[in-house]
Amino acid sequence: SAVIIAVAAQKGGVGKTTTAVNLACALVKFHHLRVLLIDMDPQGHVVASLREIITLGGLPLSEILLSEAPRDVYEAARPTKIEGLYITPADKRLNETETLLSTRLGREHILQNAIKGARTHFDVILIDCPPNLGNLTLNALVAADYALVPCDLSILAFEGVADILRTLETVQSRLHHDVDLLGILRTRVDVRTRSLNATIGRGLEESYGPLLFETRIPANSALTKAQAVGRSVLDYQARSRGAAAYQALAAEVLARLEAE
Amino acid sequence: SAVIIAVAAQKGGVGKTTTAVNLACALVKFHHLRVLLIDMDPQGHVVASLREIITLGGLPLSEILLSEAPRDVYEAARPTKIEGLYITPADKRLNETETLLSTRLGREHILQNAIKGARTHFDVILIDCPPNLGNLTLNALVAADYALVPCDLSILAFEGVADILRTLETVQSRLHHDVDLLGILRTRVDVRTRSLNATIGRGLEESYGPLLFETRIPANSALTKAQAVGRSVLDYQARSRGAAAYQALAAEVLARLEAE
Ligand SMILES: Nc1ncnc2c1ncn2[C@@H]1O[C@H](COP(=O)(O)OP(=O)(O)OP(=O)(O)O)[C@@H](O)[C@H]1O
Ligand SMILES: Nc1ncnc2c1ncn2[C@@H]1O[C@H](COP(=O)(O)OP(=O)(O)OP(=O)(O)O)[C@@H](O)[C@H]1O
Ligand SMILES: [Mg+2]
Ligand SMILES: [Mg+2]
Repeated sequence: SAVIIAVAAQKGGVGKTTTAVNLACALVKFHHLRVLLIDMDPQGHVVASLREIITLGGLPLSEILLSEAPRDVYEAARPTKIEGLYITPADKRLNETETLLSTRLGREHILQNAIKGARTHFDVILIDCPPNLGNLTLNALVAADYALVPCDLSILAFEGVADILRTLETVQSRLHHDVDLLGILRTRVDVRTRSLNATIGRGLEESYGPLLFETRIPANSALTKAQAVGRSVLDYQARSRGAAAYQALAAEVLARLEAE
Repeated sequence: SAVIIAVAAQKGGVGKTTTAVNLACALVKFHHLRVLLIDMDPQGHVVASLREIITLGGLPLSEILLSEAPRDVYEAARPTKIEGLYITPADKRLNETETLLSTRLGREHILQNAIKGARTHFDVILIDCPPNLGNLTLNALVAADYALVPCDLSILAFEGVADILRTLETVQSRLHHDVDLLGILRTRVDVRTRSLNATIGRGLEESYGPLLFETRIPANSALTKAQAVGRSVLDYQARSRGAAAYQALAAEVLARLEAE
């Protein structure tokens, strides 16, 4: 039965998609796991980031989430050129889905109930979330066993971490769903911005200490270039610092899961 | 009667808030205009970015938007330490407001009808939007005379520009509201990522040519540092490249408005 990890953060542009995509690819490439990458962001950036290796078609995710009859996200999973990596793409109707779910009974549990089949086919399921704490993100958190929270070294991203941790607590206490924080991931770390790194970095350590992953993702143009050509950085520029960092993150994620 | 500019882009982290904040401050500082900065992002990043100069309190924006009786955003405008600069802060209930507005008659026109009073008190009104094209952003676009669209030199931001331009067309054709594109602003331009700048930069020029502002905002740590201390960069580090760029943008914005 797959472990399910939601990659979530309220702040825009902190590297949720970059992390979901490259962590998934690292788990497949270096650990030979079967991984499903679900895109819960209506903007469809997972497919855009991996457009070189995915073939589209098949059932739209929105149809599965809005269906009254029981469906499973596995029905929308697409194979990719990477053996073991599958993607459930976002589709344009996910925007409406965010709104349409608001009036539905148990609106936060829709994905949770549509993921049971997929669990049996994969080792890890990663869910990329949009930059807000709306219905789609809530569904991801309620479907997930863990949340992985990327955070760049900016005051706004730092302050956003508290919001998502509060949301995790509410999911646990009010919806009685046991989703834990797998860790907070420092991203886009630029060696040139020493004072900022020091201030926000220290703030993160003081507030969250052991919750922080040891692995930090450096600012590395290989990551943006890989996204521009539609491939994972592990494919496109395997010897880059970005590739090395996501390889290290994959190992650290598995170690943390092992310890749980 | 104030000119109203919505600062909007679907992509997260492209510099909407940084632009709304520093453009507002440049218009006040160098052109002595009366400027109102409205925060339509539930995350309240405008106040976070200027927390050093704002005094909170007063009516919450959500109350004005959800009120059945006619209200005006001017009732929620707060003075700042900068003479001529006022801020209507976001509040926590804006998240609910996004949802609650969905069922309301004429849900895209709420802000438009609540901004008429404010128009008479200011020269320019800037509206910071969340990273999506939901009800809050739609309200900003329908209240606005112009949209200013920041875009960093990444494939996802570039592809997002087409979406917002399509949304502007729909607002014009379906809602019969005349909101024009003031321009597309290249942001976070890093001299070190030459090939990316070239590719995406060329893509922007080929697709949008004259719609692009001449001014490009460079990647400059002064902008992040200013945000971290809660002041505008024009205050905090007036001689930085970031400050110079937003000063140039203010002049270019006024020139374009003049030409209209
Ligand atoms: N470590 C890094 N080094 C360099 N560029 C990066 C890094 N991480 C992310 N980026 C770039 O920053 C931009 C934002 O990253 P990404 O889209 O993954 O963030 P996000 O949190 O998913 O954004 P959104 O909130 O819009 O979903 C992208 O252009 C991406 O290529
Ligand atoms: N030109 C720049 N140089 C350096 N840092 C910048 C620049 N523009 C923005 N930033 C930083 O990048 C991050 C994202 O910027 P900002 O929050 O303004 O974007 P946004 O589009 O408003 O994001 P969101 O989608 O979350 O609302 C912030 O930490 C900001 O300080
Ligand atoms: Mg994303
Ligand atoms: Mg913002």
